[in-house]
Amino acid sequence: MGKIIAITNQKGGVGKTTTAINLAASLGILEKKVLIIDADPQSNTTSGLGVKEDDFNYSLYDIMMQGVDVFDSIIKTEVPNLDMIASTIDLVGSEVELVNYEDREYVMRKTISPAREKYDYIIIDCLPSLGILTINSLVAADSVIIPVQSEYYALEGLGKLKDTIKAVKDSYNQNLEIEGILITMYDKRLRLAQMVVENVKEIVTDHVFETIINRNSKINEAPMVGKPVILYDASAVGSKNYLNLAYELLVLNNDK
Amino acid sequence: MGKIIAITNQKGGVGKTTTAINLAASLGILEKKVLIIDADPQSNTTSGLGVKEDDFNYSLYDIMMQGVDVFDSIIKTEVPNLDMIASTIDLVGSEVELVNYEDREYVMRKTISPAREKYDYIIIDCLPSLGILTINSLVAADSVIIPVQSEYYALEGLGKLKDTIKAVKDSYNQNLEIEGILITMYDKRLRLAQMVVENVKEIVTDHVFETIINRNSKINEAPMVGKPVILYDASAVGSKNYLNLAYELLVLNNDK
Ligand SMILES: Nc1ncnc2c1ncn2[C@@H]1O[C@H](COP(=O)(O)OP(=O)(O)OP(=O)(O)O)[C@@H](O)[C@H]1O
Ligand SMILES: Nc1ncnc2c1ncn2[C@@H]1O[C@H](COP(=O)(O)OP(=O)(O)OP(=O)(O)O)[C@@H](O)[C@H]1O
Ligand SMILES: [Mg+2]
Ligand SMILES: [Mg+2]
Repeated sequence: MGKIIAITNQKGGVGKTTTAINLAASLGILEKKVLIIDADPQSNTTSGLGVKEDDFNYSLYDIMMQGVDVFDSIIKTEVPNLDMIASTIDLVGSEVELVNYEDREYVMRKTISPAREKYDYIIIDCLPSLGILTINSLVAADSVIIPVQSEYYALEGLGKLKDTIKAVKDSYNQNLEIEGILITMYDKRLRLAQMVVENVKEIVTDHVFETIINRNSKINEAPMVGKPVILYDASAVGSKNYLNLAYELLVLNNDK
Repeated sequence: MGKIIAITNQKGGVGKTTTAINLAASLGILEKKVLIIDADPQSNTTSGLGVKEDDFNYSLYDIMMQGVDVFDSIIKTEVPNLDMIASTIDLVGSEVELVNYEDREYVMRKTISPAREKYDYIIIDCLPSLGILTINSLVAADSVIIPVQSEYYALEGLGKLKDTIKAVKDSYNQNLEIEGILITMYDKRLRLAQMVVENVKEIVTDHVFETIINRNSKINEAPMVGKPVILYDASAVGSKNYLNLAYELLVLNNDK
């Protein structure tokens, strides 16, 4: 039974997609069977892994809203052991359509759960919002990884995100846990960033990953060629960081 | 009659809030009467200008959904000539409530337009989405400024944003124009960033502001003390960049 982990933070640009792609790819390289789901209508996970709209017949919108079977929508990626469910701009429409649905919070969970049988880890990349689609991802997930830049707005929003996670846990998904807070785009030359990293364990009560993801130009360039950073430049700091994160996650889950 | 400008891009973390706050503050310093509206439930504009929930009675949610008069909701900020309409997390609820509203796209426009009489510029900070709240901001606006980081995902999303702007213009707001594309967080050491800036005029057909906003740690630190960068450190590169942007905007609008 695969574990479903949502990568979420309503703050924009904190490294959700970058973490989803590079953590999933690292787990794949460590011989785990992984499915990545792009639950953001911007479809950055889809394009960041080099997948174009012609490469797939069905997207997450079709699975959630049009009754298409999850197994008919899974596509292979270039990364060993990593499959994907892509997204398109149609997903924007689901936020409006879901409003009048019976059990609107459970639609993603009901439609993707059958895939648990085939994968060790299912990673969901969320959009920067606390709306219905993100709620659906939190209801479908067993746990949440929260990427946070070491910057003011990213920290400020953590309280609201934790309130939302608690509300989802109390009303829809008793099992939901916070897997951990992940510091991303760390630049040790910035005074503010150093201050955050030194104090983060006091600011947040949840588990903070030991692995810190450094700001690294190779991470930024890799999506241009549709590859995770480990396939773009395995010697890059970013590749080592995300591989360490994958190890740390496996240890946390007694899955080494 | 004041001009309403929406700062929008569905890509997260590209500098929408930073641009809204610092452009509005620079226009205020140049003796223009400015109102900034926080149309993002994360309320980063509100906190970035040092405003706490106890400082105001009504927010944008109250104006749009509860019939509160726009003039009863306007609060002063520390910045000369700059007033604000704040937001709270309640705004998340408006995305669901608006779905079943008659003329749901026009609610913001109808409720905030009376404020045009009192201000030279009204700046709207949008959330990272193409959903109903962003559509409301585009329908209320005369023009749009699109902040773009010189990075892959930010450029990739431009096409979808322009499609949405065109759809809003055709169906709800014939006057809507693109004021310009603004390059933000520019780091001249990054190869990718240099490439983007050199080619951006070929990639986009719209007006691209001459002013480029550099990555600058003072811009990043200023929100911590609830000030625009020009009041935090007037000698910072970021302060000069945003002041230049304000001048450029005034020249574009024959308003020097
Ligand atoms: N460690 C890093 N070093 C350098 N650049 C990074 C790093 N992590 C992410 N980036 C870049 O920062 C930008 C934002 O990251 P990303 O798109 O992954 O964030 P996001 O949270 O998914 O954004 P959104 O809220 O729009 O979904 C991207 O251009 C990405 O390439
Ligand atoms: N020119 C800059 N130099 C350095 N840091 C910057 C700059 N512009 C913005 N930032 C920082 O980058 C982060 C993202 O910027 P900001 O929050 O303004 O983006 P946004 O588009 O409003 O994000 P969201 O999509 O969540 O609304 C913030 O922490 C901000 O302080
Ligand atoms: Mg993303
Ligand atoms: Mg913002």
